[in-house]
Amino acid sequence: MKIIAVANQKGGVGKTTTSVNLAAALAELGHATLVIDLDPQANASSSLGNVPTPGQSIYQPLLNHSRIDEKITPTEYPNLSLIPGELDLAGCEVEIARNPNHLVRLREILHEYRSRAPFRFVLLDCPPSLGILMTNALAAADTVLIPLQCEYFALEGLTKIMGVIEQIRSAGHNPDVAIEGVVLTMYDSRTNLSQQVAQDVRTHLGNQVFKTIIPRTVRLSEAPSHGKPVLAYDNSGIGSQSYRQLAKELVERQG
Amino acid sequence: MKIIAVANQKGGVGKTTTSVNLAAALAELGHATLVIDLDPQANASSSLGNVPTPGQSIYQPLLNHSRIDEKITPTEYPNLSLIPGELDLAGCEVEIARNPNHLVRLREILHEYRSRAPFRFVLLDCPPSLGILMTNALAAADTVLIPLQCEYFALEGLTKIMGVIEQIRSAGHNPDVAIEGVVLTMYDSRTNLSQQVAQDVRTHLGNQVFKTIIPRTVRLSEAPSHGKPVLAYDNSGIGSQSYRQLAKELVERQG
Ligand SMILES: Nc1ncnc2c1ncn2[C@@H]1O[C@H](COP(=O)(O)OP(=O)(O)OP(=O)(O)O)[C@@H](O)[C@H]1O
Ligand SMILES: Nc1ncnc2c1ncn2[C@@H]1O[C@H](COP(=O)(O)OP(=O)(O)OP(=O)(O)O)[C@@H](O)[C@H]1O
Ligand SMILES: [Mg+2]
Ligand SMILES: [Mg+2]
Repeated sequence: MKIIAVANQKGGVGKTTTSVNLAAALAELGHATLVIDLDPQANASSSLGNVPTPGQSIYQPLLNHSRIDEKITPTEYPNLSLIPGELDLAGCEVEIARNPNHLVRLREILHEYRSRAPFRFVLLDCPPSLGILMTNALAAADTVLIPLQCEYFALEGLTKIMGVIEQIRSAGHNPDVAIEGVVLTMYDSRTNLSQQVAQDVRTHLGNQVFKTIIPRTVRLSEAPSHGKPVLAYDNSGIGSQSYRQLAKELVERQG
Repeated sequence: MKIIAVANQKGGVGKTTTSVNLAAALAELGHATLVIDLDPQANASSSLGNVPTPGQSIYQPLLNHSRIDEKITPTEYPNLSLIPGELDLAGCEVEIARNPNHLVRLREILHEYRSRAPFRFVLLDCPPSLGILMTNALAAADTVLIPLQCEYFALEGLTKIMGVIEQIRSAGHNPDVAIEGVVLTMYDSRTNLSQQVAQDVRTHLGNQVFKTIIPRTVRLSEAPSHGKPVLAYDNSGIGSQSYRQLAKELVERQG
């Protein structure tokens, strides 16, 4: 079981869109995949057609009030399961902060679960913040996938997320956490800005940047309003193709 | 002095772009304006060409280690000043949480400052979160301006920010806080999604939605990489015109 945190503190860069559609593409390839929605906004959950059920999130297991097994919810897509988000998760940041090992709660839960889990991949959709939920995700993950919108602020923020990952590593919360890769998202080939950002990132990070680029396409932003991953909403479109390609590239990188 | 929080917990909806460009347009109309960057990412600060200076943010005043007057930094634009952001602000969430009145620290500072402040408008650029910095901004503000990206997740999140504002009001932290208005951003007239979201919001919220719509234009996303508001980067473009119009409409609404 490989745990991948999909994280970037910059808002609106495509974390949820990538978590949901990459997970759907991995499931389609036959890999049992679990998405854990760590965002109080619960966008990943609504993208998968989840009907909100209070208390079904990771909140209670984080506070040791229930087992993670009870929160795993099937979706209508084969090989794809979900632990939904909920607004209460925002409150749990303050609650877990009182716990001495508050930074590694998720790590403890997932590492205990690892031996009996039926999943090949677990994707953690992170909220846009530098808070406790994101830190927990980075401490729990084997690797971090960083969606990067091809815009200036997102580029500026890349050193920050890299810095936070380094802090988690050196503080000993997760000494082995590695970068799975950087995925360029919302790429618009007509603008200089997209081309400059893509070139800049590849020059600095080389192979850490996935070859697959996710283009800006309105189908990707329409799919969540139908409660579906783009693979189910617009099966043959460019959004679906690029996430399928990303899934193939990710699997190949596992070596 | 009117304090306006520019807030929406959904990431990437145009909070910073609106704070910076609306402030620049208000300053151009002759209103002395202050932007306070409450985001550890400090995107508003870099958009105004600010050279990061450690310790210049609102962090120390929030912890009562210095006076707010010392953090006010001029920009190169007449009538426009800034209190910059910095990464340390992320740490201050945990630090202020230990303070019994941690939710109203910013309110206390700004209300004490109000009697001697030379500003007509103070804009608070909020981070994308439901954490302590955002709550402080909502508790301190006279009104809340909500940028709304014309996309599904942003629409879904609107009830959440409205709910949080209602909680702040009813908990007594800020009984008089009102909605300044909702501003539609990144509107793309070629897509059904933008039209549907705009229609949906106007049906539900009527006059609370500004008449001015901010279109998606690449000049707006290029301006920050030059450290300038769009009014200085692309003076006669559609981005500048729409923020000038928004500033006029905001001033007219003050009655
Ligand atoms: N490739 C794309 N093409 C077009 N629209 C996209 C694309 N990727 C994401 N979007 C849209 O852009 C917006 C932001 O994406 P998304 O919500 O996935 O980002 P996020 O990083 O998860 O945001 P947050 O920081 O709030 O969690 C959404 O409305 C989404 O539908
Ligand atoms: N009207 C617009 N047209 C084109 N691009 C825009 C527009 N408004 C904002 N952008 C770009 O979209 C991205 C998101 O905008 P911005 O950073 O202002 O949102 P935000 O809500 O402040 O994000 P965060 O949640 O991270 O604080 C930025 O790269 C910005 O340059
Ligand atoms: Mg998200
Ligand atoms: Mg911002």
